[in-house]
Amino acid sequence: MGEIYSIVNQKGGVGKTTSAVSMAAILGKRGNKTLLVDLDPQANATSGLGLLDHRFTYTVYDALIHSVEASKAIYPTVIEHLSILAASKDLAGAEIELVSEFNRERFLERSLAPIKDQFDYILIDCPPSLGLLTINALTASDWVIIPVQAEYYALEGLARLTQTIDMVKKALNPQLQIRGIMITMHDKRVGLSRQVEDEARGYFKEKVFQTVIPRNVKLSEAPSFGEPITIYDKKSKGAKAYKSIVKEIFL
Amino acid sequence: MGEIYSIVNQKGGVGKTTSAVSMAAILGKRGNKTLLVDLDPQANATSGLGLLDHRFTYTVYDALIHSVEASKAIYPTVIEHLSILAASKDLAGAEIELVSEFNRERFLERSLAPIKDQFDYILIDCPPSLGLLTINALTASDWVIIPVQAEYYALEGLARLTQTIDMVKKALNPQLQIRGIMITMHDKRVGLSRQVEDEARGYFKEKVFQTVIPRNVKLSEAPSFGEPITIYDKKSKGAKAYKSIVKEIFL
Ligand SMILES: Nc1ncnc2c1ncn2[C@@H]1O[C@H](COP(=O)(O)OP(=O)(O)OP(=O)(O)O)[C@@H](O)[C@H]1O
Ligand SMILES: Nc1ncnc2c1ncn2[C@@H]1O[C@H](COP(=O)(O)OP(=O)(O)OP(=O)(O)O)[C@@H](O)[C@H]1O
Ligand SMILES: [Mg+2]
Ligand SMILES: [Mg+2]
Repeated sequence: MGEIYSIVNQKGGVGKTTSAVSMAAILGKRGNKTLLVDLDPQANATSGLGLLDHRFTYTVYDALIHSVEASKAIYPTVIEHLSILAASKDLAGAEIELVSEFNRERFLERSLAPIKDQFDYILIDCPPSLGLLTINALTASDWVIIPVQAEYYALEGLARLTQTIDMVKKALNPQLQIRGIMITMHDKRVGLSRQVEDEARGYFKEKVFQTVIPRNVKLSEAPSFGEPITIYDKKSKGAKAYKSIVKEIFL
Repeated sequence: MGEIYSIVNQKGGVGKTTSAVSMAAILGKRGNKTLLVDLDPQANATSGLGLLDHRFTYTVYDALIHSVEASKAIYPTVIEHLSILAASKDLAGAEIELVSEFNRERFLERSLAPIKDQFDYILIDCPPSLGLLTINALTASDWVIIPVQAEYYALEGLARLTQTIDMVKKALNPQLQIRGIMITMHDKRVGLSRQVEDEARGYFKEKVFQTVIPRNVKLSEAPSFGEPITIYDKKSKGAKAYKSIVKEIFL
């Protein structure tokens, strides 16, 4: 019950939000009770599910900083079994506010604990950094999924990311494990894409998922309609790839 | 002398580093004494100029946190008049270390002050966040350049970014101004690209540069060779677009 997955990579624009929203929508649609936690002050996962201009009474910021029960900041989405712990802009202040608190790494873990067993899966969309919000996500999680864009810069940060995961595992959360590496925005026609995939498989071996997410313009169009890819265009290459990777990751 | 430009957008993967490295290389090549400051713990600008495995005695972290003279952390690059204030991974700790310091927003300004007049232009590549490193960059700068990827999520964060710039202007740096908005990774064949461009021009009017940077695979290949686009493929669409935008921005 309630397995928690963090979607993490400090490199920006690698497909963390797109992966979190797409996978959460597929899990919800197949009947798994799923919670998507938007832990990014950009609140892209919240708007990717069509809740951009929603007037939230409470958000994940209140659950983290003002000890409001997380259940009060959880909202239904357009997908039956999918709920979201929504983000808003004030989350940007949370990192600085957490710095001087005791147990500053465990605020999210504490706020998810009372609700964890109401869900089959909890996915956490993280901001592009290894700051306290991402550390909170890693401390609260069972698994980590690492999206890697099929581009050069995306490979460079992986050593630092895996080091940070090891540090969290040793100091804060012994059961944390890397579930796998997901290659995103892969373009068969581009040599660099194939090269990055080969290097990732060479280095991380079977930890790299078999399914590769292709670059697919439908995936970048979907958020402008506030819809996950499974609603916007369920027959697209992007939707098919995410369905296949969900089968690989979530048994 | 020594005009300082910050390249800022908290949205990840919008082309901040690619723009900073490309523009700095073009300025250097045309004879302007140029300094590129890598203020991102990912150190992508440093590796984009071929200095990834370089053993730096000092980096921008030492200049910020240990008051080492910035000139000691400045290194030459493959381009004659271009130098880099290099970054390393330890910069990741700087944000937390700065939080409890007095005048925590002015550390970069203070470290650039003694060297500012040795250059015609100083460009600062920022991380994908609005935390203390980016605030330090804005406080030290005369101008801000905002790369916006021609995708939906990239438009959403602009209101928060311009609010933050206004706040820095009022509280910390009255002469700070937005130099302009640069549309990046634009693909003429994709409707979403045209839509994002139209919305950006509708909202920001003449602040959006005329030159649009197209999506061009050569730009994503260049960093894997540690070369700026002007060396990797100076006849590419990407190189031509950056040359044209440099003429628009830097008189
Ligand atoms: N497979 C894909 N094909 C085409 N476009 C994609 C794909 N995946 C994501 N995108 C688009 O690329 C951009 C970056 O993706 P996304 O915002 O999901 O990345 P992110 O890692 O969450 O970014 P950030 O670091 O800012 O949080 C978005 O505009 C998104 O719509
Ligand atoms: N015009 C372009 N055409 C094609 N690819 C591009 C273009 N501009 C940048 N890229 C590629 O897109 C990716 C993101 O660009 P870049 O790393 O410069 O963005 P960034 O805003 O600096 O990211 P971060 O938020 O992580 O600092 C990189 O792999 C880069 O090589
Ligand atoms: Mg995101
Ligand atoms: Mg960058």
